[in-house]
Amino acid sequence: EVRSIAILNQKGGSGKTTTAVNLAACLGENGRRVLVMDLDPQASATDWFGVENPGRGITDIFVDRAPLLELVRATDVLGVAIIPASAWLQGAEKVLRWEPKSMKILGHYVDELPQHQWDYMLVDCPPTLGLLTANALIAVKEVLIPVEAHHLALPGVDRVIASVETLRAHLNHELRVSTIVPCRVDPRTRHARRVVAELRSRYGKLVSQVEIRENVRLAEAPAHKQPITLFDSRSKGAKDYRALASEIIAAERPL
Amino acid sequence: EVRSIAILNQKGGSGKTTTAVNLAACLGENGRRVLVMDLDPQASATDWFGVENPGRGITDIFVDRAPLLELVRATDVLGVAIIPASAWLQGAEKVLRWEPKSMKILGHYVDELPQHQWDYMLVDCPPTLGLLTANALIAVKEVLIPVEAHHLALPGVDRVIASVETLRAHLNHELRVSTIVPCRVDPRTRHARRVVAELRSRYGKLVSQVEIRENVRLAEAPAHKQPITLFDSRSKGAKDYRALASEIIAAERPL
Ligand SMILES: Nc1ncnc2c1ncn2[C@@H]1O[C@H](COP(=O)(O)OP(=O)(O)OP(=O)(O)O)[C@@H](O)[C@H]1O
Ligand SMILES: Nc1ncnc2c1ncn2[C@@H]1O[C@H](COP(=O)(O)OP(=O)(O)OP(=O)(O)O)[C@@H](O)[C@H]1O
Ligand SMILES: [Mg+2]
Ligand SMILES: [Mg+2]
Repeated sequence: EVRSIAILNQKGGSGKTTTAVNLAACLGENGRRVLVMDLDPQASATDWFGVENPGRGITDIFVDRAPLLELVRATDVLGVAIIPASAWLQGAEKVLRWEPKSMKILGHYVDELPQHQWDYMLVDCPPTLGLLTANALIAVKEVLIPVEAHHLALPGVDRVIASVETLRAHLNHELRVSTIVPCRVDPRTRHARRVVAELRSRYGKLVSQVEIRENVRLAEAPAHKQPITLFDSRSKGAKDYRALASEIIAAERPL
Repeated sequence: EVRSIAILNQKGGSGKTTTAVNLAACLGENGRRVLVMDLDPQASATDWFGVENPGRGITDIFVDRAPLLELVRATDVLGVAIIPASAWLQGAEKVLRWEPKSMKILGHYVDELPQHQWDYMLVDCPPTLGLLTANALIAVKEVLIPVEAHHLALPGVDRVIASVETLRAHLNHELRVSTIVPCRVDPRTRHARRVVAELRSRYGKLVSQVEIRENVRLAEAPAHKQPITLFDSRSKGAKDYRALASEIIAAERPL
């Protein structure tokens, strides 16, 4: 069965896309087959994988009802495929109305995907708690919350957890937050260490052991259209995301 | 007449809130009276100014049609007042429909504000190009776009400019992008310098002379509920935002 994880935080710049792309690559290095679903009209993950001409990408399932399988694109990254996003997604949020059936569209299509083709599905969400994000939360079973190690990022975590809880109660009983990942941790600053300590004290075991350190190589990698594992395999960024992938794999349920 | 500026970028974590709060404080130091309007359901600017119990804040104009003046709160910061946001704003985006009249609500209320009470109105926007942001763009005359000095931030600038142009053409002929501000510039990295050079080559005079450098004091200030001018007046963050304020004041039209 596919392990489906939404990467979610309405706080902007928390490291969602950087985590989606690099965690996917590290899981792929470990022999896992990963489907990345880009649900953000900004299409940062799509650009990062160098997808040319995504057309309307995943917008098609909201507008034309195309099957997801037809939208899957290969990438140059071992084990990783992508369902691209595009700016057209912005329009999907405008035409859909806020009602349960609009929130369940993605879930229907995800349920029709062949279960044996991928081990992981990672959904990169936009920085909102809007309709696209709601669709992600109904389509997946787990939520990974990346959190920038800064004070302004702290209140948003409770808000995500509350949204997850609301959706779990009413529309997706299997949904749970599985990991909170401290990101962009600048180990030289007391501020970052304090924020991470605050996360650990507040959320306990939900917080990953691994912390993703601030590393400019992670910011440079997108310009080269490569995940960190290919762009700079020895960087701190690569080490940290590999360690995160190991931690996530260790949480896989035995068959 | 109030100089009204929307601080906008749908790319998350580009420095919108950090710019709204600290630019307001620096303008206030210069004897300008500044009204900050927090239009983000995350209410980061509201929290930063230490506003207790904002209630529904600015949501009231979308839902109950309360006059803006009744929502204004004083702050401890010289020259600065705030119209707070709250998580209720999330609900406003759900109930409003995407049509011109829903996009003009904020503008009507802003037009009714007393013109002599403030010199500047800065609107802190959420990381979206949704209904709240559209309301901001119809209510103001200028747009300031903060841009993080990283590759992933680059495509978003064109998207903001295109949205501004669409709104200018159809719904607000006075609207224009007045400044693009490079933010979180880490001067030690070539990457940041390259991204800033790319911004200058692409957008020319729209890009501010001043670049806001990465400075952990700016990330710490919100925890102390103080703008950088009060939290650490000698920091690079304070110097850079003061320089930005001077540049913005220099662009004021003579009476
Ligand atoms: N560990 C890191 N070290 C250095 N830079 C990083 C790191 N993680 C992310 N970044 C950079 O920080 C910025 C924000 O990261 P990213 O775009 O992944 O966040 P996001 O949550 O997806 O943003 P959005 O809310 O806009 O979707 C990007 O410019 C990215 O390159
Ligand atoms: N020049 C800077 N130096 C250090 N940290 C900064 C700087 N500017 C912003 N930050 C930090 O970067 C993060 C993102 O900044 P900020 O919240 O202002 O961006 P934003 O565009 O308002 O985000 P959102 O899209 O969520 O509204 C915050 O944690 C903030 O404290
Ligand atoms: Mg992203
Ligand atoms: Mg903000």
